Amino acid sequence: LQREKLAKMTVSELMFPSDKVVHVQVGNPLDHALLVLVKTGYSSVPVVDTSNIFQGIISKSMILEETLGVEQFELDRLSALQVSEVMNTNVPCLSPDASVLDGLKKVIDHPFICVTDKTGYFDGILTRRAMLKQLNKEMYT
Amino acid sequence: LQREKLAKMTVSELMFPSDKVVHVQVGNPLDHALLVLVKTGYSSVPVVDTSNIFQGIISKSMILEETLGVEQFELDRLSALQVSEVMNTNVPCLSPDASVLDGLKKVIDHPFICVTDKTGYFDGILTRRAMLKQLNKEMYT
Ligand SMILES: Nc1ncnc2c1ncn2[C@@H]1O[C@@H]2COP(=O)(O)O[C@H]3[C@@H](O)[C@H](n4cnc5c(N)ncnc54)O[C@@H]3COP(=O)(O)O[C@H]2[C@H]1O
Ligand SMILES: Nc1ncnc2c1ncn2[C@@H]1O[C@@H]2COP(=O)(O)O[C@H]3[C@@H](O)[C@H](n4cnc5c(N)ncnc54)O[C@@H]3COP(=O)(O)O[C@H]2[C@H]1O
Repeated sequence: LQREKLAKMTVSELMFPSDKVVHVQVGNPLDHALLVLVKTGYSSVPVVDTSNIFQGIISKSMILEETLGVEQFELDRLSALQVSEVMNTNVPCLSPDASVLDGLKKVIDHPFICVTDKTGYFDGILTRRAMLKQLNKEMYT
Repeated sequence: LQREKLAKMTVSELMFPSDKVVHVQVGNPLDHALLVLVKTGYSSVPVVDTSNIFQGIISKSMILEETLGVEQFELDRLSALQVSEVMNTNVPCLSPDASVLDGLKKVIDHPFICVTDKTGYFDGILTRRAMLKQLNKEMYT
Protein backbone atom coordinates (compact mmCIF):
# COMPACT_ATOMS: atom_id res chain seq x y z
CA LEU A 1 0.00 0.00 0.00
CA GLN A 2 1.22 3.48 -0.85
CA ARG A 3 0.80 4.67 2.72
CA GLU A 4 3.25 2.07 4.02
CA LYS A 5 5.83 2.95 1.39
CA LEU A 6 5.63 6.66 2.27
CA ALA A 7 5.67 5.83 5.99
CA LYS A 8 9.09 4.20 5.48
CA MET A 9 10.55 6.92 3.20
CA THR A 10 12.27 9.71 5.15
CA VAL A 11 12.05 13.48 4.66
CA SER A 12 15.83 13.60 4.05
CA GLU A 13 15.28 11.60 0.83
CA LEU A 14 12.96 14.29 -0.62
CA MET A 15 14.38 17.50 0.86
CA PHE A 16 16.57 20.12 -0.81
CA PRO A 17 19.82 20.26 1.19
CA SER A 18 20.62 23.57 2.87
CA ASP A 19 23.49 24.40 0.46
CA LYS A 20 20.87 24.61 -2.33
CA VAL A 21 18.46 26.75 -0.30
CA VAL A 22 18.39 30.54 -0.57
CA HIS A 23 18.29 32.04 2.92
CA VAL A 24 18.95 35.28 4.82
CA GLN A 25 20.76 36.00 8.08
CA VAL A 26 18.82 36.99 11.19
CA GLY A 27 20.81 40.25 11.44
CA ASN A 28 20.32 41.43 7.85
CA PRO A 29 18.45 44.70 7.21
CA LEU A 30 15.04 44.32 5.52
CA ASP A 31 16.02 46.14 2.31
CA HIS A 32 18.72 43.53 1.74
CA ALA A 33 16.28 40.70 2.52
CA LEU A 34 13.71 42.10 0.07
CA LEU A 35 16.36 42.38 -2.66
CA VAL A 36 17.29 38.71 -2.13
CA LEU A 37 13.63 37.69 -2.38
CA VAL A 38 12.96 39.78 -5.51
CA LYS A 39 16.15 38.73 -7.31
CA THR A 40 15.75 34.99 -6.56
CA GLY A 41 11.98 35.18 -7.18
CA TYR A 42 11.03 33.30 -3.99
CA SER A 43 8.06 34.50 -1.94
CA SER A 44 9.61 33.38 1.34
CA VAL A 45 12.87 31.82 2.54
CA PRO A 46 14.39 30.44 5.75
CA VAL A 47 16.29 32.64 8.22
CA VAL A 48 19.41 31.31 9.94
CA ASP A 49 22.08 32.69 12.27
CA THR A 50 25.84 32.71 11.63
CA SER A 51 26.11 29.11 12.94
CA ASN A 52 23.40 27.97 10.51
CA ILE A 53 20.91 27.43 13.34
CA PHE A 54 17.33 27.78 12.05
CA GLN A 55 15.57 30.98 13.25
CA GLY A 56 12.34 31.36 11.28
CA ILE A 57 10.89 32.36 7.93
CA ILE A 58 10.76 35.72 6.14
CA SER A 59 8.46 36.61 3.26
CA LYS A 60 7.88 39.50 0.87
CA SER A 61 4.49 40.02 2.56
CA MET A 62 6.03 40.42 6.01
CA ILE A 63 8.54 42.96 4.68
CA LEU A 64 6.07 44.92 2.55
CA GLU A 65 3.61 45.15 5.44
CA GLU A 66 6.24 47.20 7.27
CA THR A 67 6.17 49.73 4.42
CA LEU A 68 2.39 50.32 4.45
CA GLY A 69 2.29 53.90 5.58
CA VAL A 70 0.09 56.93 5.14
CA GLU A 71 1.83 57.62 1.83
CA GLN A 72 1.27 54.01 0.58
CA PHE A 73 4.56 52.15 0.32
CA GLU A 74 7.35 53.78 2.32
CA LEU A 75 10.37 51.67 1.44
CA ASP A 76 12.99 53.85 3.12
CA ARG A 77 11.83 52.39 6.45
CA LEU A 78 13.39 49.06 5.47
CA SER A 79 17.08 49.88 5.95
CA ALA A 80 16.31 50.70 9.61
CA LEU A 81 14.68 47.32 10.38
CA GLN A 82 16.21 43.86 10.76
CA VAL A 83 15.00 40.44 9.65
CA SER A 84 14.80 39.40 13.33
CA GLU A 85 12.13 42.06 14.03
CA VAL A 86 9.75 40.85 11.32
CA MET A 87 10.36 37.13 10.69
CA ASN A 88 7.91 34.41 11.68
CA THR A 89 9.43 32.12 14.32
CA ASN A 90 6.21 30.17 14.89
CA VAL A 91 6.69 27.65 12.06
CA PRO A 92 6.64 23.85 12.16
CA CYS A 93 9.86 21.97 11.41
CA LEU A 94 10.63 18.35 10.58
CA SER A 95 13.40 16.02 11.60
CA PRO A 96 15.35 14.57 8.64
CA ASP A 97 14.27 11.10 9.92
CA ALA A 98 10.57 11.96 9.94
CA SER A 99 8.48 10.00 7.45
CA VAL A 100 7.33 11.48 4.15
CA LEU A 101 3.80 10.66 5.35
CA ASP A 102 4.28 13.09 8.28
CA GLY A 103 5.78 15.56 5.81
CA LEU A 104 2.65 15.34 3.66
CA LYS A 105 0.48 16.44 6.58
CA LYS A 106 2.70 19.46 7.21
CA VAL A 107 2.95 20.69 3.60
CA ILE A 108 -0.86 20.82 3.40
CA ASP A 109 -0.63 24.16 5.22
CA HIS A 110 2.88 25.33 4.30
CA PRO A 111 4.55 25.73 0.87
CA PHE A 112 7.75 24.41 2.43
CA ILE A 113 8.83 22.98 5.78
CA CYS A 114 12.29 23.53 7.23
CA VAL A 115 14.20 20.40 8.18
CA THR A 116 16.29 20.70 11.33
CA ASP A 117 18.26 18.19 13.39
CA LYS A 118 18.03 17.80 17.18
CA THR A 119 20.38 20.74 17.75
CA GLY A 120 18.26 23.07 15.59
CA TYR A 121 20.86 23.02 12.80
CA PHE A 122 19.27 23.86 9.42
CA ASP A 123 19.50 20.77 7.18
CA GLY A 124 17.24 21.71 4.25
CA ILE A 125 13.66 22.22 3.11
CA LEU A 126 10.84 19.89 2.11
CA THR A 127 8.80 21.61 -0.65
CA ARG A 128 5.27 20.99 -1.89
CA ARG A 129 6.68 20.49 -5.39
CA ALA A 130 8.94 17.64 -4.25
CA MET A 131 5.99 16.07 -2.39
CA LEU A 132 3.59 16.38 -5.33
CA LYS A 133 6.18 14.95 -7.74
CA GLN A 134 6.62 11.93 -5.47
CA LEU A 135 2.86 11.42 -5.06
CA ASN A 136 2.35 11.70 -8.82
CA LYS A 137 5.09 9.05 -9.26
CA GLU A 138 3.23 6.78 -6.79
CA MET A 139 0.09 7.05 -8.93
CA TYR A 140 1.86 5.23 -11.74
CA THR A 141 3.81 2.66 -9.73
CA LEU B 1 -6.88 1.87 -7.12
CA GLN B 2 -6.37 5.48 -6.13
CA ARG B 3 -5.39 6.49 -9.64
CA GLU B 4 -8.76 5.38 -11.03
CA LYS B 5 -10.67 7.24 -8.34
CA LEU B 6 -8.75 10.47 -9.05
CA ALA B 7 -9.13 9.92 -12.81
CA LYS B 8 -12.93 10.03 -12.33
CA MET B 9 -12.97 13.02 -9.92
CA THR B 10 -13.18 16.37 -11.72
CA VAL B 11 -11.25 19.59 -11.06
CA SER B 12 -14.56 21.43 -10.41
CA GLU B 13 -15.02 19.25 -7.29
CA LEU B 14 -11.75 20.50 -5.74
CA MET B 15 -11.49 24.06 -7.06
CA PHE B 16 -12.25 27.32 -5.26
CA PRO B 17 -15.03 29.04 -7.21
CA SER B 18 -14.19 32.42 -8.73
CA ASP B 19 -16.36 34.37 -6.26
CA LYS B 20 -13.99 33.22 -3.49
CA VAL B 21 -10.83 34.09 -5.45
CA VAL B 22 -9.02 37.41 -5.02
CA HIS B 23 -8.19 38.83 -8.43
CA VAL B 24 -7.25 42.08 -10.18
CA GLN B 25 -8.49 43.71 -13.39
CA VAL B 26 -6.26 43.81 -16.47
CA GLY B 27 -6.52 47.63 -16.56
CA ASN B 28 -5.58 48.30 -12.92
CA PRO B 29 -2.41 50.29 -12.16
CA LEU B 30 0.41 48.30 -10.53
CA ASP B 31 0.37 50.20 -7.22
CA HIS B 32 -3.25 49.14 -6.74
CA ALA B 33 -2.40 45.53 -7.67
CA LEU B 34 0.51 45.48 -5.19
CA LEU B 35 -1.74 46.84 -2.43
CA VAL B 36 -4.26 44.05 -3.11
CA LEU B 37 -1.50 41.44 -2.93
CA VAL B 38 0.03 42.83 0.27
CA LYS B 39 -3.31 43.30 2.06
CA THR B 40 -4.68 39.84 1.14
CA GLY B 41 -1.26 38.23 1.73
CA TYR B 42 -1.25 36.28 -1.56
CA SER B 43 1.96 36.04 -3.57
CA SER B 44 0.09 35.93 -6.89
CA VAL B 45 -3.50 36.10 -8.11
CA PRO B 46 -5.45 35.73 -11.38
CA VAL B 47 -6.10 38.67 -13.72
CA VAL B 48 -9.45 39.01 -15.47
CA ASP B 49 -11.15 41.58 -17.71
CA THR B 50 -14.47 43.31 -17.02
CA SER B 51 -16.37 40.31 -18.50
CA ASN B 52 -14.52 37.94 -16.14
CA ILE B 53 -12.54 36.42 -19.01
CA PHE B 54 -9.23 35.02 -17.76
CA GLN B 55 -6.17 37.08 -18.83
CA GLY B 56 -3.16 35.83 -16.87
CA ILE B 57 -1.43 35.90 -13.50
CA ILE B 58 0.22 38.74 -11.56
CA SER B 59 2.64 38.33 -8.68
CA LYS B 60 4.48 40.51 -6.16
CA SER B 61 7.74 39.44 -7.87
CA MET B 62 6.59 40.69 -11.28
CA ILE B 63 5.54 44.04 -9.82
CA LEU B 64 8.62 44.53 -7.62
CA GLU B 65 10.93 43.71 -10.53
CA GLU B 66 9.56 46.83 -12.24
CA THR B 67 10.78 48.90 -9.28
CA LEU B 68 14.38 47.68 -9.32
CA GLY B 69 16.16 50.85 -10.30
CA VAL B 70 19.51 52.48 -9.77
CA GLU B 71 18.25 53.75 -6.41
CA GLN B 72 17.07 50.27 -5.30
CA PHE B 73 13.27 50.12 -5.10
CA GLU B 74 11.58 52.96 -7.00
CA LEU B 75 7.92 52.45 -6.17
CA ASP B 76 6.64 55.66 -7.73
CA ARG B 77 7.02 53.97 -11.14
CA LEU B 78 4.08 51.72 -10.28
CA SER B 79 1.19 54.17 -10.70
CA ALA B 80 2.30 54.70 -14.31
CA LEU B 81 2.18 50.99 -15.25
CA GLN B 82 -0.78 48.66 -15.76
CA VAL B 83 -1.30 45.02 -14.82
CA SER B 84 -1.57 44.18 -18.55
CA GLU B 85 2.04 45.32 -19.15
CA VAL B 86 3.55 43.02 -16.54
CA MET B 87 1.27 39.99 -16.06
CA ASN B 88 2.20 36.49 -17.19
CA THR B 89 -0.19 35.29 -19.91
CA ASN B 90 1.76 32.09 -20.61
CA VAL B 91 0.14 29.97 -17.88
CA PRO B 92 -1.58 26.59 -18.15
CA CYS B 93 -5.32 26.39 -17.45
CA LEU B 94 -7.66 23.51 -16.77
CA SER B 95 -11.20 22.78 -17.87
CA PRO B 96 -13.63 22.25 -14.97
CA ASP B 97 -14.27 18.74 -16.40
CA ALA B 98 -10.59 17.78 -16.43
CA SER B 99 -9.67 14.97 -14.05
CA VAL B 100 -8.02 15.61 -10.69
CA LEU B 101 -5.24 13.31 -11.97
CA ASP B 102 -4.51 15.81 -14.79
CA GLY B 103 -4.72 18.58 -12.21
CA LEU B 104 -2.08 16.83 -10.09
CA LYS B 105 0.40 16.94 -12.99
CA LYS B 106 -0.16 20.66 -13.45
CA VAL B 107 0.14 21.70 -9.78
CA ILE B 108 3.57 20.05 -9.62
CA ASP B 109 4.94 23.19 -11.30
CA HIS B 110 2.36 25.81 -10.27
CA PRO B 111 1.03 26.77 -6.82
CA PHE B 112 -2.40 27.18 -8.39
CA ILE B 113 -3.99 26.56 -11.79
CA CYS B 114 -6.79 28.71 -13.19
CA VAL B 115 -9.91 26.87 -14.25
CA THR B 116 -11.60 28.24 -17.37
CA ASP B 117 -14.47 27.02 -19.52
CA LYS B 118 -14.40 26.74 -23.31
CA THR B 119 -15.11 30.46 -23.74
CA GLY B 120 -12.18 31.46 -21.48
CA TYR B 121 -14.54 32.47 -18.67
CA PHE B 122 -12.80 32.34 -15.28
CA ASP B 123 -14.45 29.60 -13.17
CA GLY B 124 -12.05 29.27 -10.24
CA ILE B 125 -8.65 28.00 -9.10
CA LEU B 126 -7.24 24.59 -8.24
CA THR B 127 -4.67 25.04 -5.43
CA ARG B 128 -1.84 22.80 -4.26
CA ARG B 129 -3.35 22.85 -0.77
CA ALA B 130 -6.67 21.42 -2.01
CA MET B 131 -4.77 18.76 -3.98
CA LEU B 132 -2.52 17.79 -1.05
CA LYS B 133 -5.51 17.61 1.31
CA GLN B 134 -7.28 15.24 -1.08
CA LEU B 135 -4.17 13.08 -1.55
CA ASN B 136 -3.65 12.92 2.22
CA LYS B 137 -7.28 11.82 2.56
CA GLU B 138 -6.67 9.06 -0.03
CA MET B 139 -3.78 7.75 2.09
CA TYR B 140 -6.24 6.84 4.85
CA THR B 141 -9.16 5.55 2.74
N1 LIG C 1 13.46 29.80 -9.35
C1 LIG C 1 12.47 28.88 -9.56
N2 LIG C 1 12.68 27.85 -10.40
C2 LIG C 1 11.71 26.93 -10.63
N3 LIG C 1 10.48 26.96 -10.04
C3 LIG C 1 10.23 27.97 -9.21
C4 LIG C 1 11.19 28.97 -8.92
N4 LIG C 1 10.65 29.84 -8.05
C5 LIG C 1 9.41 29.39 -7.81
N5 LIG C 1 9.13 28.26 -8.49
C6 LIG C 1 7.86 27.52 -8.51
O1 LIG C 1 6.91 28.32 -7.82
C7 LIG C 1 6.52 27.64 -6.61
C8 LIG C 1 6.24 28.60 -5.50
O2 LIG C 1 7.41 29.32 -5.20
P1 LIG C 1 7.43 30.26 -3.90
O3 LIG C 1 8.64 31.13 -3.99
O4 LIG C 1 6.11 30.96 -3.77
O5 LIG C 1 7.54 29.28 -2.67
C9 LIG C 1 8.70 28.49 -2.49
C10 LIG C 1 9.77 29.18 -1.65
O6 LIG C 1 9.17 29.96 -0.62
C11 LIG C 1 10.49 27.99 -1.02
N6 LIG C 1 11.63 27.56 -1.83
C12 LIG C 1 11.63 26.66 -2.84
N7 LIG C 1 12.87 26.47 -3.30
C13 LIG C 1 13.70 27.26 -2.56
C14 LIG C 1 15.11 27.51 -2.54
N8 LIG C 1 15.94 26.90 -3.39
N9 LIG C 1 15.57 28.39 -1.65
C15 LIG C 1 14.75 29.01 -0.79
N10 LIG C 1 13.41 28.83 -0.73
C16 LIG C 1 12.90 27.96 -1.61
O7 LIG C 1 9.57 26.91 -1.00
C17 LIG C 1 8.32 27.31 -1.60
C18 LIG C 1 7.70 26.18 -2.37
O8 LIG C 1 8.57 25.80 -3.43
P2 LIG C 1 8.07 24.80 -4.55
O9 LIG C 1 9.26 24.31 -5.29
O10 LIG C 1 7.16 23.77 -3.92
O11 LIG C 1 7.12 25.66 -5.51
C19 LIG C 1 7.65 26.67 -6.32
C20 LIG C 1 8.03 26.21 -7.72
O12 LIG C 1 7.08 25.26 -8.20
N1 LIG D 1 -5.06 34.04 3.67
C1 LIG D 1 -4.62 32.77 3.83
N2 LIG D 1 -5.29 31.91 4.63
C2 LIG D 1 -4.86 30.64 4.80
N3 LIG D 1 -3.75 30.12 4.22
C3 LIG D 1 -3.05 30.92 3.41
C4 LIG D 1 -3.43 32.28 3.19
N4 LIG D 1 -2.55 32.84 2.34
C5 LIG D 1 -1.65 31.87 2.07
N5 LIG D 1 -1.93 30.71 2.71
C6 LIG D 1 -1.16 29.47 2.67
O1 LIG D 1 0.07 29.76 2.01
C7 LIG D 1 0.11 29.04 0.76
C8 LIG D 1 0.81 29.82 -0.31
O2 LIG D 1 0.11 31.02 -0.55
P1 LIG D 1 0.52 31.92 -1.81
O3 LIG D 1 -0.14 33.24 -1.66
O4 LIG D 1 2.02 31.93 -1.93
O5 LIG D 1 -0.01 31.15 -3.09
C9 LIG D 1 -1.40 31.00 -3.29
C10 LIG D 1 -2.02 32.15 -4.09
O6 LIG D 1 -1.11 32.59 -5.09
C11 LIG D 1 -3.19 31.46 -4.76
N6 LIG D 1 -4.42 31.57 -3.97
C12 LIG D 1 -4.85 30.74 -2.99
N7 LIG D 1 -6.06 31.10 -2.52
C13 LIG D 1 -6.40 32.22 -3.21
C14 LIG D 1 -7.54 33.09 -3.21
N8 LIG D 1 -8.58 32.91 -2.37
N9 LIG D 1 -7.54 34.13 -4.06
C15 LIG D 1 -6.50 34.33 -4.91
N10 LIG D 1 -5.41 33.56 -4.99
C16 LIG D 1 -5.35 32.51 -4.14
O7 LIG D 1 -2.88 30.07 -4.84
C17 LIG D 1 -1.59 29.82 -4.23
C18 LIG D 1 -1.58 28.50 -3.52
O8 LIG D 1 -2.52 28.51 -2.46
P2 LIG D 1 -2.56 27.35 -1.41
O9 LIG D 1 -3.87 27.43 -0.67
O10 LIG D 1 -2.24 26.05 -2.09
O11 LIG D 1 -1.35 27.62 -0.42
C19 LIG D 1 -1.34 28.73 0.43
C20 LIG D 1 -1.90 28.43 1.83
O12 LIG D 1 -1.51 27.14 2.26
